[in-house]
Amino acid sequence: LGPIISVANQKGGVGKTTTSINLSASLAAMDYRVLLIDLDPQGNSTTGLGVDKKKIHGSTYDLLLNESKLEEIIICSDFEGLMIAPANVELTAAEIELIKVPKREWRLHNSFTEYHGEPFDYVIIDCPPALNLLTINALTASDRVLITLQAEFLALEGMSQILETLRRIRNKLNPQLTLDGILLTMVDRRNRIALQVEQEVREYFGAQVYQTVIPRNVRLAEAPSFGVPVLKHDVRSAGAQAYLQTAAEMVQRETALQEA
Amino acid sequence: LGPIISVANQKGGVGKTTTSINLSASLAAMDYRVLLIDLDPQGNSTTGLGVDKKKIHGSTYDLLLNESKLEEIIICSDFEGLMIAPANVELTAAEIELIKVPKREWRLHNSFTEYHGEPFDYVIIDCPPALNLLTINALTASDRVLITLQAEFLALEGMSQILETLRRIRNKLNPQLTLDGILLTMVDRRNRIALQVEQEVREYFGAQVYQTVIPRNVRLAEAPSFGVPVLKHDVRSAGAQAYLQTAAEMVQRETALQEA
Ligand SMILES: Nc1ncnc2c1ncn2[C@@H]1O[C@H](COP(=O)(O)OP(=O)(O)OP(=O)(O)O)[C@@H](O)[C@H]1O
Ligand SMILES: Nc1ncnc2c1ncn2[C@@H]1O[C@H](COP(=O)(O)OP(=O)(O)OP(=O)(O)O)[C@@H](O)[C@H]1O
Ligand SMILES: [Mg+2]
Ligand SMILES: [Mg+2]
Repeated sequence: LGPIISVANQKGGVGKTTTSINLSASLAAMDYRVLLIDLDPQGNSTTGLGVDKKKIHGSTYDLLLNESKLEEIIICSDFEGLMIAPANVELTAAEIELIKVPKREWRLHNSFTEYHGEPFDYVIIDCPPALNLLTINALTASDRVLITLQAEFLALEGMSQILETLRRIRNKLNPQLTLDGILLTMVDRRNRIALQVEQEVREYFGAQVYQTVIPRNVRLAEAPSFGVPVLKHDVRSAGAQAYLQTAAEMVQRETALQEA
Repeated sequence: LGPIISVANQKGGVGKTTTSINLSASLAAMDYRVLLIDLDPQGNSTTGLGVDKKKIHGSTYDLLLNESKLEEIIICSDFEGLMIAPANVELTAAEIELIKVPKREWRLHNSFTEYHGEPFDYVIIDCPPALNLLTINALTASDRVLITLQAEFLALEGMSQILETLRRIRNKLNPQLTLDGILLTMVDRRNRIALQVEQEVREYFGAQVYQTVIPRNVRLAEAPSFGVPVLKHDVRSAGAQAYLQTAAEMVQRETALQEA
């Protein structure tokens, strides 16, 4: 399995699912083989890729609690090169049921180490809006974390909490976990707050902030209702172009790191 | 204590905090005494009312886990008639710590029944974006639930989960819990999806949907950065007027119910 990247932020509605789906599809469009893991009980990544939650024979709940193998639950999406480990509402119960399980933070990590299916160049994990055992499982299993940050005051306020959680995970559970970067989402440059947030974030976090910014773009909100990534819904849209650029920047940041 | 109303939806970023703060302030502006309970570890309602989370001497965490009394943690906001039970990041640990506690779903309910402080006409509870033990505590302690629904496809998808949870809470924990209503938020009527969602919701839920709709309005996103409700930030704005109207409609719906 290639680099495992969690898309996380406990603040709700900041573009985690939209980024997980469209970044994954953009990487697949660049001919990488990508696996998207839906770890949110809402199952928005699953629906957003057109998968019927009632027809799946296995889900990420089974991975964490029923000893299912990753190769048993992975299914194809309609988008070439992109596979998904789907989620459904059963995952809501996982939080309480995991408490009693030994090594409960390592369940997802272990399912990756025991994986013997086809290789993937990238694994992207869509996290729920909480710093709970599901998100902790994702962070413990990941190489990198991508934080999606909505350009709003309340979202900026939550940054200290997610960064504190990363510090704790790195100390106790996963020393090689690094920050992949911070991606600004739903940015409407006509809005004073958005400009202010972008400026503050770039001053404070510097090169950790992606140059690419995702604009507020109605095509991104429409695409999930058709069950397709925005690349299929409207590839010329500002939203689609921004995610293609984000994927290219992610790959370029990796190469720059390796050469450093 | 007057009617206890939870503002809930497991979908993130759908206006729960914005509604909790501005509905509470609007009811206070109508000369009702209002208590706002922040039950989200992000503490956005606490910050949105200008309270410094580091300076509070008690929080809703202490209510659920340290046997503190409600009257010990309630503090004044700058807005006349509006008090708040603040939250801080300690609440993140409450989920896991509550599991071992007997009658863990009843902690908030019990703190309301043991309350002997000044009377309130309304209690509003701001819930986190999850169907976890914090939200279950809120629903078990409530008379009514207000569901804020963002006019977007992914948010509509999540309605079945929250309605299923309400059914279960009503059966097992709180038989008198009723749906106060569904409030459409962040509605941009120029956007095709928003019109479609509004039409579908009104067809399906009928009179349970508030006539008042909250428009997307930048003043609502600005107000928390000044630590005040939008009524104080810009009372003439479309956002402020919509929440004043929502408060009036809530009171009117109550009166209509009582006469029925
Ligand atoms: N750049 C954008 N422009 C316009 N709409 C967007 C954009 N990004 C996301 N959206 C819409 O905003 C809403 C929230 O986005 P999304 O569901 O991806 O956030 P999330 O962080 O995954 O939410 P949750 O915390 O509930 O998991 C969705 O309805 C989505 O379609
Ligand atoms: N009607 C509106 N117009 C414009 N911006 C809004 C509106 N309502 C909320 N917002 C902004 O959208 C963001 C999400 O709203 P809010 O934080 O109230 O949602 P929430 O459901 O409480 O989120 P969470 O799930 O993280 O608790 C915030 O930045 C808020 O300021
Ligand atoms: Mg999501
Ligand atoms: Mg909130």
